[in-house]
Amino acid sequence: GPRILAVMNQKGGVGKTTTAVNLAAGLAEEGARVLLVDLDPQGHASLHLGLEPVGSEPTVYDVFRGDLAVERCVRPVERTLHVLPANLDLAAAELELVDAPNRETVLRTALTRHASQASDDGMPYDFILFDCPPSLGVLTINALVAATEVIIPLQPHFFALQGLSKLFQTTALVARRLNRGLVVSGVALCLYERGTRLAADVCEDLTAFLEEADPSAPWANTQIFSTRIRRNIKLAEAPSFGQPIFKYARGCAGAKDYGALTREVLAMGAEM
Amino acid sequence: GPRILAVMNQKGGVGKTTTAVNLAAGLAEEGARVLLVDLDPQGHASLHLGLEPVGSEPTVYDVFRGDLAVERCVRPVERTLHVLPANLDLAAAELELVDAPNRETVLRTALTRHASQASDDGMPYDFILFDCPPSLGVLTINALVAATEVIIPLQPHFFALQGLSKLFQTTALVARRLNRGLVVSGVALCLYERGTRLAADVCEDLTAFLEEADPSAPWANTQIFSTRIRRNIKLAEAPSFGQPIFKYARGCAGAKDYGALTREVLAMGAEM
Ligand SMILES: Nc1ncnc2c1ncn2[C@@H]1O[C@H](COP(=O)(O)OP(=O)(O)OP(=O)(O)O)[C@@H](O)[C@H]1O
Ligand SMILES: Nc1ncnc2c1ncn2[C@@H]1O[C@H](COP(=O)(O)OP(=O)(O)OP(=O)(O)O)[C@@H](O)[C@H]1O
Ligand SMILES: [Mg+2]
Ligand SMILES: [Mg+2]
Repeated sequence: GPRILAVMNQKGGVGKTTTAVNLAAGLAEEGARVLLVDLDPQGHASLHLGLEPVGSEPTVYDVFRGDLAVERCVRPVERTLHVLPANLDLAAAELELVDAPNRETVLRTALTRHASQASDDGMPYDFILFDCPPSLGVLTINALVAATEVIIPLQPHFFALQGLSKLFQTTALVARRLNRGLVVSGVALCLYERGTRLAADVCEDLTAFLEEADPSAPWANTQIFSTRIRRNIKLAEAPSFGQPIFKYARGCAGAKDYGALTREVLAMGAEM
Repeated sequence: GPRILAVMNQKGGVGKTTTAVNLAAGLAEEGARVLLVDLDPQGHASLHLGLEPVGSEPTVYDVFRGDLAVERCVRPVERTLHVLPANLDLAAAELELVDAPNRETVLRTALTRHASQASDDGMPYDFILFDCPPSLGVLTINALVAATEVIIPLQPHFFALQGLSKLFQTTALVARRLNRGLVVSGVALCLYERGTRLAADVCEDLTAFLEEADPSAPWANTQIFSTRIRRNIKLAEAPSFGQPIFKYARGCAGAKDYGALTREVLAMGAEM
């Protein structure tokens, strides 16, 4: 089946959306059939690819409500890059799901149905990516339950590891109770300031932290991607044009970095 | 009475803590008596000034519970810079306050009591600053209810203005129902990348946005501080030494910028 990647970190502004969007686009450029699911009521991943669903246009909220099937809500932005968009309506889902008995498995159920249907008459995906909001709430939990792997964008600043413990704790809980086999496949160092002591120190601390992992933990084999995503203003400009970096500024450092990260993610799959 | 500044933005990682800490320290250097209240369960402002309360050490959580008075929980880090620290215990307050009848005014009540007591036998403050968490939840609402002014750190990137509308909406609601006279005194452009088109464009959009304000809105007279806080790795290193920028690297660009911002904030007070 498809590799299903939850791009998550409860810390705000660390590069989740930039990574989810550009990794999805990079994988599509390499020939994979990709679905990007926007799970943030802020809708940044959708906006980043030129989608701003309004009024009665379908969004992932309709999927969470059980009103519409996934294929009714998906929008193609490229032939092999599809987006299941979000807008502020999704904020209501967090409240509505609180009392639902199956609140953590709604997304997985919807995607499973879509997969069984798509193999008959549609396009099954090779990759599904979730752009998670900056929280460990029910939307992120749905992503962890539906995913096969977790990718963690991390800005190598002082507070980065503090959030990581809590993130791992949540991942372990979901893995144990709802999704055996969930692994944290990689940490992507984002907004990387080369040549700084701080980035090097945090990277060292992260390496040590991962080395101490229990062999049965979901992060026992987590790799730190060798590609560092450097700070590059083009990456911050691309969303205002509704384009992935490869369309907006193909030759820039940001495109090179996300291209390299894409190839690392693909190579990982060969070993799985 | 003191000027009470809520440093807030629900967007994560935009410079709230860096601004709250260095503005508080800057004001103390200029001779003001300052209290910095950490309202984030992540406790970053506290850590930034070398405080990591553990076990039974008092924190702002004890104030929210009504168990301890403000003065029992405050820690001096300099003679005229005091901190009311936070740690992860504060996360419980968000849940516990949900059903409390006075849940939005707990902080204001506690600070009012402290002020009336301090003027007899202690140190009344000239400035009280709140470092808000990245959310519009009950902790931030308490800050808005207790504050006289709001300062908004903003990273001039594409999504910055989207969050601002929601922030202003919340501020207007609190002002109308719980805190008449609350104003948004200023927006501080943080993590500013000079010479980039993006920063200039967002700044232009922000200026236009503010000019269209209703004359009765809390942001009718909001100024954009002329000081831009430039990106400077020293500002990201200082928290790992538990020091404000003026102690860690007095001559660096980050210290110059926060010094300049401090003087702008003081000058504002002269006009109030
Ligand atoms: N490598 C980079 N270089 C320059 N700017 C970047 C880079 N990565 C991300 N940005 C910019 O930094 C900001 C935060 O990035 P992004 O939105 O991807 O983070 P996020 O983790 O998804 O945030 P949120 O928690 O709000 O969802 C955005 O304005 C983005 O355009
Ligand atoms: N001008 C700057 N130059 C370089 N690094 C900075 C600057 N301002 C803040 N930082 C760093 O960027 C990160 C985010 O800043 P900060 O913690 O102040 O944001 P925040 O809005 O308080 O985040 P949160 O939403 O998590 O509370 C921190 O690691 C901080 O040290
Ligand atoms: Mg995002
Ligand atoms: Mg903060």
